[in-house]
Amino acid sequence: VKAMPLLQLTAESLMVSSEKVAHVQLNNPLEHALLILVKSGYSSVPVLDMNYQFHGIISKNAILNEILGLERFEMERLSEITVNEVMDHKVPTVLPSEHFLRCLKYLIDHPYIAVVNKNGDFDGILTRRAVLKEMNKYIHV
Amino acid sequence: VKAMPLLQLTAESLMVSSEKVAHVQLNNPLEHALLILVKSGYSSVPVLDMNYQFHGIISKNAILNEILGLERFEMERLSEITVNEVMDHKVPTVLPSEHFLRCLKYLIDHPYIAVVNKNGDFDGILTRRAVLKEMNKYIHV
Ligand SMILES: Nc1ncnc2c1ncn2[C@@H]1O[C@@H]2COP(=O)(O)O[C@H]3[C@@H](O)[C@H](n4cnc5c(N)ncnc54)O[C@@H]3COP(=O)(O)O[C@H]2[C@H]1O
Ligand SMILES: Nc1ncnc2c1ncn2[C@@H]1O[C@@H]2COP(=O)(O)O[C@H]3[C@@H](O)[C@H](n4cnc5c(N)ncnc54)O[C@@H]3COP(=O)(O)O[C@H]2[C@H]1O
Repeated sequence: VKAMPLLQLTAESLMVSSEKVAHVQLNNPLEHALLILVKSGYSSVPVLDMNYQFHGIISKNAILNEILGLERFEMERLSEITVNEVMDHKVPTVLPSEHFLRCLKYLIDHPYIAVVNKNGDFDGILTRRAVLKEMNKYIHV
Repeated sequence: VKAMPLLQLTAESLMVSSEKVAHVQLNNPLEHALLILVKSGYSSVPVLDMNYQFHGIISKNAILNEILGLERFEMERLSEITVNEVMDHKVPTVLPSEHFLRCLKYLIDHPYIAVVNKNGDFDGILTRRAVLKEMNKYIHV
């Protein structure tokens, strides 16, 4: 096992930067959010406001759960409900300078975490894939 | 960084065993598969046959993509199409005895991998969460 330069890495050094991250807006109707999620293929994406501030995440599962009625999926409700009403507001975020190894703890239970600077601006996301890829480099088989 | 007993771990030692894994059958209609995926909350689950042999995986995204028409999601088609027609048949699997570190390479691009024995029987899944949790134990901050 090679010595771990992992110890010097930060969230910023491994993150997918914001311009490459699919996202939706707080006040978008669920219909729009579901289309973005299906077209991009992602299970969940960040929710931002007009000023690029991070507010939480929205998933296909949250949307589908919301419209699942007793006998069918009530698709007509998608245009009546906004992202803000269904999204998960309570997700952890990290600063760009956060230590890679502290991020690892969050990624145990979250497929990705938002990287948000001190002013609340959204800088990008740190994904499990990026961390696993980095780990794999340091532990050669 | 502690010495890595990771080197002795196998897929079997870290997997979620089959009785705890939500799954669908090859010949189920998509309607049934979508309900299992929404009720369980999982993005994708394994597809098995009557003899508990592994055939691939099915995701919410594959189902929603299939029924996405020009103007709306054509939900009425869910009862006409089977899992077999939409699932991903070409996913990697590992043997229960497979080395943990070789599984790591697969998990870079797959959120989980199926653990399948030499006879093709489904034993369980190895998830990114289990691997990250194990890694975190060995690299203390
Ligand atoms: N278009 C694509 N091309 C190549 N591989 C793809 C892919 N879509 C998904 N994957 C693979 O599947 C994993 C799970 O994706 P999922 O959409 O469930 O979960 C994703 C998604 O919810 C979010 N995510 C990743 N990249 C994103 C982006 N550019 N924009 C918005 N959200 C993103 O972060 C989660 C974890 O991502 P991670 O990369 O660790 O892990 C990804 C990646 O390994
Ligand atoms: N009910 C729940 N309770 C607690 N945490 C939950 C959860 N559902 C999801 N998560 C968390 O979200 C991650 C992504 O779940 P996802 O459903 O996209 O992606 C999942 C899902 O597609 C599949 N999976 C995991 N456990 C499963 C099970 N018991 N049956 C069937 N599929 C499972 O493996 C993927 C990776 O799982 P992993 O555990 O690494 O990562 C999970 C886990 O950290």
